[in-house]
Amino acid sequence: SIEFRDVWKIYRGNGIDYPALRGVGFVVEKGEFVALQGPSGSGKTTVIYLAGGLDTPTRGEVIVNGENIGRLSEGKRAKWRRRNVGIVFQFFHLVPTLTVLENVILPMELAGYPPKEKRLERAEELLEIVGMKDKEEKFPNQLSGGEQQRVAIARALAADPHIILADEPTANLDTRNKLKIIDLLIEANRLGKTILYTTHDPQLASKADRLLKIIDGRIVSD
Amino acid sequence: SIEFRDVWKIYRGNGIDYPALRGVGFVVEKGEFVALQGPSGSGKTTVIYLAGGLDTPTRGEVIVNGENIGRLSEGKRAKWRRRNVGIVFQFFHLVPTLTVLENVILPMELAGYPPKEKRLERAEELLEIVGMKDKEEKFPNQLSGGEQQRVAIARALAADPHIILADEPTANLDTRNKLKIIDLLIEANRLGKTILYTTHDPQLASKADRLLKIIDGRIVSD
Ligand SMILES: Nc1ncnc2c1ncn2[C@@H]1O[C@H](COP(=O)(O)OP(=O)(O)OP(=O)(O)O)[C@@H](O)[C@H]1O
Ligand SMILES: Nc1ncnc2c1ncn2[C@@H]1O[C@H](COP(=O)(O)OP(=O)(O)OP(=O)(O)O)[C@@H](O)[C@H]1O
Ligand SMILES: [Mg+2]
Ligand SMILES: [Mg+2]
Repeated sequence: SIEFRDVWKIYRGNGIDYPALRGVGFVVEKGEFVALQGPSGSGKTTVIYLAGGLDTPTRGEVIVNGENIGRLSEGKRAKWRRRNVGIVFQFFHLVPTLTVLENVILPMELAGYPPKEKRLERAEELLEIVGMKDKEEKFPNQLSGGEQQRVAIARALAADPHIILADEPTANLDTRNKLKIIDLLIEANRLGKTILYTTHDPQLASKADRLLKIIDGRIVSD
Repeated sequence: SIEFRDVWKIYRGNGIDYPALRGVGFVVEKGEFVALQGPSGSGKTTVIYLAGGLDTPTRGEVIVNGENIGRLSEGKRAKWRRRNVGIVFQFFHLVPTLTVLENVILPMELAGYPPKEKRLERAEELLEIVGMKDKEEKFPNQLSGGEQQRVAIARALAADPHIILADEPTANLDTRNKLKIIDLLIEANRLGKTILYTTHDPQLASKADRLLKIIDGRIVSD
């Protein structure tokens, strides 16, 4: 499960403090499929970053599968992340010096799962599902926006994590590719994965078990 | 007007040639509002890059307002671009070391238009329209995805160019912000601007005078 307890995130920049999250509280139960919706700038990416241990709250607690990850050191959070979480970043963040195939294999090497001899096959299978197997030898700078997004989704699923955090996973996709990704997420959830995703797309939002709405850093409905 | 005549674009990478555009031909007349739609990886961003003189065709001609821009040198194309074109990139490409306000003023300084004493006022006005005036002192890395996109749109309109090229201008926006941007583009077109934009969003596509469909680097319907 993913639990936020009165979480504040205050960004300090140019001498002013900007509260991106102001007392956010919610629980996503194990195996739930939950959408997080809200206007541009409302705090969705910040929630994803905190839930994935990529950043820590200024105040409050982020507790994932019973572990208070906001309290862990940077190194421990990175280790925790490798074994527990797959993240689809809003702007992909593929490793520029690795090919598409290598980008999808990397999480498996870091997690030590699945066993070595199965990794190539799993990476090929995921790339096939997202329609990117024919471009597996390309580098990220040789891909279109939507192609990078699809590789990022395959990568997030690679090490078969318990939790999937996806930040606008279909924003750069045409309808056909979008439906493929929606089906993939639904299937992963059916297999028991806990999924928290943000989206501005009503079609994707409608697939969720529950909709969390966020405005100006506060959850307004649940 | 924007005219593509039998345009091929072949990317050479890792020893293989990849034809992103295969004989693309179309004309967007002066003052038209045209959408370019197609699957992920079909060549839309490549068309935008060539129409904006950011890259040159491998074969064929790109003629904008009577000028064969594919034949110009890199320096001449940059100069031509400053005075004629505003571009909204798919992934924004804001200047990281400039504030929001400075990013919007920069195109006016490069174009030498409008006159110096009017630039601040125009930048503030555009940022107000896209709902970003309260964040004008922030840097791009302190903004959310949708906020960066809105700044990128204000920047593309800043020097009042004749031609606006927009690559998925609403992909990272919630419905309310999306409608603001759609209205802004429609208004710019009403004032006589030629607009070519790509989108996966049916609502935005429906506003166009004409829909160009591209699949695997070829225009399939016009
Ligand atoms: N530098 C490059 N080297 C090799 N291939 C490239 C390069 N840049 C783009 N491509 C390929 O050219 C094709 C067209 O890319 P383009 O970015 O124009 O697609 P797009 O229609 O904008 O897609 P999307 O909707 O995903 O943004 C893609 O299949 C991509 O893999
Ligand atoms: N490093 C930072 N410094 C200052 N403010 C920041 C920083 N990062 C984000 N913010 C602010 O925090 C707020 C929340 O940002 P966040 O990226 O979480 O929004 P979002 O809901 O994901 O928006 P979008 O739908 O546009 O992607 C925004 O108003 C943004 O300006
Ligand atoms: Mg975001
Ligand atoms: Mg593109």
